[in-house]
Amino acid sequence: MGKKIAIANQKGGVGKTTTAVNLAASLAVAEKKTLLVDIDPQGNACSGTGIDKESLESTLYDVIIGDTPIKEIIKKTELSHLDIAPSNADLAGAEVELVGAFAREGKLKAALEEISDEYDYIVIDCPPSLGLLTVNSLTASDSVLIPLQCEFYAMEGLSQLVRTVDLIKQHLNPELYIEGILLTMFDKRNNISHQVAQDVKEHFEGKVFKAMIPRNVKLSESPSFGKPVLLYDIGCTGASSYLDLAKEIMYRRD
Amino acid sequence: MGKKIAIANQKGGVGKTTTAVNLAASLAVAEKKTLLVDIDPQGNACSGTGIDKESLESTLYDVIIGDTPIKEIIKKTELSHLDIAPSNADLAGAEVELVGAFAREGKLKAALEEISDEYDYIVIDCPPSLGLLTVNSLTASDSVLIPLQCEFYAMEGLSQLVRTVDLIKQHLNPELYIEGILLTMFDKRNNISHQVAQDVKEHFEGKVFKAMIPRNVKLSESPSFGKPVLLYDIGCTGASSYLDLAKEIMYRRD
Ligand SMILES: Nc1ncnc2c1ncn2[C@@H]1O[C@H](COP(=O)(O)OP(=O)(O)OP(=O)(O)O)[C@@H](O)[C@H]1O
Ligand SMILES: Nc1ncnc2c1ncn2[C@@H]1O[C@H](COP(=O)(O)OP(=O)(O)OP(=O)(O)O)[C@@H](O)[C@H]1O
Ligand SMILES: [Mg+2]
Ligand SMILES: [Mg+2]
Repeated sequence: MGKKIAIANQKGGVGKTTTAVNLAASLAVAEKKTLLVDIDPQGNACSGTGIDKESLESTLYDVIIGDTPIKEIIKKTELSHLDIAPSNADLAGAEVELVGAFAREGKLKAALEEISDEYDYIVIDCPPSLGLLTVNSLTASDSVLIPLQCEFYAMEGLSQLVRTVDLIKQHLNPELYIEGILLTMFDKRNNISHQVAQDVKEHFEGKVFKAMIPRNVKLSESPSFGKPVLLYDIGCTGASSYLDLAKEIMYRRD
Repeated sequence: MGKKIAIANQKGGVGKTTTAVNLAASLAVAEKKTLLVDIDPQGNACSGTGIDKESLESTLYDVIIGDTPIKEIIKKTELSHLDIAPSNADLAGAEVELVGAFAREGKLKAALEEISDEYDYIVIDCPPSLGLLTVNSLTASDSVLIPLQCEFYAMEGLSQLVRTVDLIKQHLNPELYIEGILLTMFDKRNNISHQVAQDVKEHFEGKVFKAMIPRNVKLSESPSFGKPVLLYDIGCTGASSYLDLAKEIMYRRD
């Protein structure tokens, strides 16, 4: 059974997609068979791995709302051990369509059961909300990784997210736990970065990853080339910090 | 009749709240009576203007889902010409509750009609999605201001947003137009910033504001003091660029 990790935070722009793409790529270069699931209608994880969203015949929309088996939508990427289950703007309608559906929170979980033995890790990139797409992801996952941008507004949403994870654990997925909180876009020149890092380590003792992602321009350039950062510039701090994160997660399992 | 401007973009973290708070504050110091409407369940615009979200008796949730008149939830801020209609996490349930409601897209428009003569400007801070809360805001507004972070992923979502604005214009609000595209977090040291700025000016000729918001640490520090940036550090480039934006919008009107 592959380990399923949801990358979630309702605050926007905190580095969910950057984390999902680069963690999945780092696990893949460590020869772990990895599936990246893009359940965000923006489809940024697709473009970050070089998939052309406009040319897709079927997407996660067809799996969640229709009855397409997830196997049929999975695409290969440039990395041999990394596959992706893609999305595009079609998925935007899914949240409203799911509201009246039967067992609406469990659609993704059911879809992933068919293929989870074929992967060591399944990484799910969530949209910036706590709606039904994120609820589906938390219901389908073993754990949730919370990227936290080192900014004031990002700190505000953390307790709401932790409350939502507890609710999902009580009613939909008793096994769910917090894999960890990942500090992102840390800028050692800014006071705010140091304040947020200190606050989080105090309030969530033991839950914060040792790996910390610095603000690094290569991380924002690599998606424009359709590549995870380790294929764009393996020597930069952005690439090494995500490799460190992957190691930390793999060591926990073995 | 006050001019109503929605600040919208489904991409997360592009500077919607920072723009809503600082544009509203800049209009208020120019002695324009301004209402800031926070329709994002994260309630960041509240904390950015010093409002304590946890102590609120009623919020925009009670206006949209219940029948509370918006007048009853409006709070004063530190600036004499700036009021705010606040939100907190209660609003998160509104999207699902609205799905089956009668005239669900027009709830905010109806609520604002009662008070729009009392203000010169009404600025609406939207959540990072194209769901019913953002649709309500676009239906209630005269125009939409699109903050665009100078990053690759942010460019991707722009055409989807413009399509949504067109749909709203066709079916719900024929008067709606694009007030402009505002470049945010522009970093002159990064190639990506220059590339995005050039691309947008080519594709959306005449729609891009002359005012451009630079990446400026004061803009990310001021919310932690509950103040718009012009009350935190009036001399910084963050403050002057939002004052420029307010002037550009006011001159169009007069
Ligand atoms: N460590 C970093 N250093 C520099 N830029 C970064 C870093 N992490 C992410 N970025 C950039 O910041 C922006 C926001 O990151 P990203 O899109 O991954 O966040 P997100 O949480 O997935 O956003 P959304 O809420 O819209 O899904 C992107 O343009 C990305 O390229
Ligand atoms: N020009 C700027 N320079 C530096 N930091 C900025 C700037 N604009 C915004 N920020 C910071 O970047 C982060 C994202 O901005 P903000 O929260 O306003 O975006 P948003 O679009 O409202 O996000 P969401 O999608 O979650 O609603 C915030 O922490 C904010 O303080
Ligand atoms: Mg994302
Ligand atoms: Mg915001």
